[in-house]
Amino acid sequence: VLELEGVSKVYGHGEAAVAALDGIDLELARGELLVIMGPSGSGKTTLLQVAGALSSPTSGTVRVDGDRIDRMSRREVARLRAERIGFVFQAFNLLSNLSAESNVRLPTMLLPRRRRPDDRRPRELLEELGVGNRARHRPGQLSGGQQQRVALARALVNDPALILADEPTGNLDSRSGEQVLELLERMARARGKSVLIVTHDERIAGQADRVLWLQDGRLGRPGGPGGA
Amino acid sequence: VLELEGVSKVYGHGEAAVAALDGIDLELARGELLVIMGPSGSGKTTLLQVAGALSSPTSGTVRVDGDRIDRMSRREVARLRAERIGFVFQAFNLLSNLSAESNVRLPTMLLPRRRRPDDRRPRELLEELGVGNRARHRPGQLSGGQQQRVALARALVNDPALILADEPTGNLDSRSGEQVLELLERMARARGKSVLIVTHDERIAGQADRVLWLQDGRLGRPGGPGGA
Ligand SMILES: Nc1ncnc2c1ncn2[C@@H]1O[C@H](COP(=O)(O)OP(=O)(O)OP(=O)(O)O)[C@@H](O)[C@H]1O
Ligand SMILES: Nc1ncnc2c1ncn2[C@@H]1O[C@H](COP(=O)(O)OP(=O)(O)OP(=O)(O)O)[C@@H](O)[C@H]1O
Ligand SMILES: [Mg+2]
Ligand SMILES: [Mg+2]
Repeated sequence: VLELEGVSKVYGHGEAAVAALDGIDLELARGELLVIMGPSGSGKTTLLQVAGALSSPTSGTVRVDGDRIDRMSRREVARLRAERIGFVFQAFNLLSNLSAESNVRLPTMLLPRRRRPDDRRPRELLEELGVGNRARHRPGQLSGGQQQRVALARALVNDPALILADEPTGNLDSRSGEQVLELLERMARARGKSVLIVTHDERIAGQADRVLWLQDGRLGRPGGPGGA
Repeated sequence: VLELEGVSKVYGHGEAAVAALDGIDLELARGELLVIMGPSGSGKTTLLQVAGALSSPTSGTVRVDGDRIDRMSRREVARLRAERIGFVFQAFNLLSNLSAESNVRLPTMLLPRRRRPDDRRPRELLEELGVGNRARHRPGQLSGGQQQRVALARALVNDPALILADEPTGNLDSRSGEQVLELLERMARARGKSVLIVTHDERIAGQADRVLWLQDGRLGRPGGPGGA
């Protein structure tokens, strides 16, 4: 479902250049839950942005369902992101002037009418994540963890095949964090989604099919810094 | 240094009313590190905003160094926040068009010239937090955890007597999280600051002088939901 080959990402040039990703090879199958962990600044967010077609790699290729992203037209990339990828941002990126429910409903407007989910779907997802009673609040009226769960609901509403989640439990207590993880697990096991989570939360690692370690833009086996 | 008495905070009215805080009594002494934990939505951020004079309670009183905040003029409150309180926001609240170093330096401009810290202080704090090599980057060019550490540096730059930190390690791996905690501990033990941390991170609780549990806007002893 997702394939990265020789992916590198360099920010800036000359002396100020930062190699955020350095030769990444990665494959993610249907129904698989992959967790990538690593220190702050190791490239986790960058990896997810490249995987989700939000950012172009400096070199290497990204394929979703076998199609190379760099060979797609702008319009095809937009459709890919609207229909096949669900993205949970580290900073949530909710629209502050819309209610939680409207924020979750927004991506459904990008689908052709016949393919839109049921009108109750946004509400159902919010309830499943324990924030159903905040559906009419705007993000500024929500706690950090409530906003995080609204962002997850929004990522799931179009029933995407590929779910990319950046620190989905960073603002949650153990119990809410478990609920989020159970939902993501169900997406992989029961619904056949491919789920890629980047996180610092070691508890999440315990539930994954596979755990990889990212350090200084390079991918390896867990074992801590310098490790495998 | 900080005293809350009978503090309540209600958002909205009538049916939509949310009691974010409900009768909070709290005292924090010099050199003390207090950690408050609780589920998402329990009122941690609200508690910190009221303690830091960013938000007025619906009832009850807040005192800093014995002075009632509600009896201060706008100007006195502004001085209090600039000179005596350092606040780390859950969402960082950095200015996107300024470099990390400029973001950290900004609060120093609010002090009378003779009381401003050394011109190198912003850089030193960033280095102490492991982000010295990102001093010239803007927030948009920083990882989540790097932004979080810049926000902490900014809260500390005016050497405030009271430090209020909202989830200061939420975006950090264990190692960076430990560094942050060590720094906050030193502020309390070695420098006599009063430090109030709200968090989900149980590792932090281990280092505190005192740990309290917040649930549905009420404060108690840890013991989990319904606990103690
Ligand atoms: N402006 C507002 N209007 C209405 N309700 C609000 C507003 N701000 C916060 N709330 C509600 O008050 C409650 C407490 O919010 P608060 O942000 O203090 O929680 P928190 O403990 O910090 O949560 P988290 O751990 O998720 O950050 C939440 O249920 C939230 O929805
Ligand atoms: N636009 C940019 N320009 C320059 N450097 C950047 C830019 N964006 C990110 N970086 C750098 O690239 C590196 C990787 O950033 P990234 O956000 O992917 O890290 P991360 O693993 O997600 O960190 P965290 O766990 O703190 O969120 C960091 O050192 C960061 O400073
Ligand atoms: Mg990140
Ligand atoms: Mg909060």
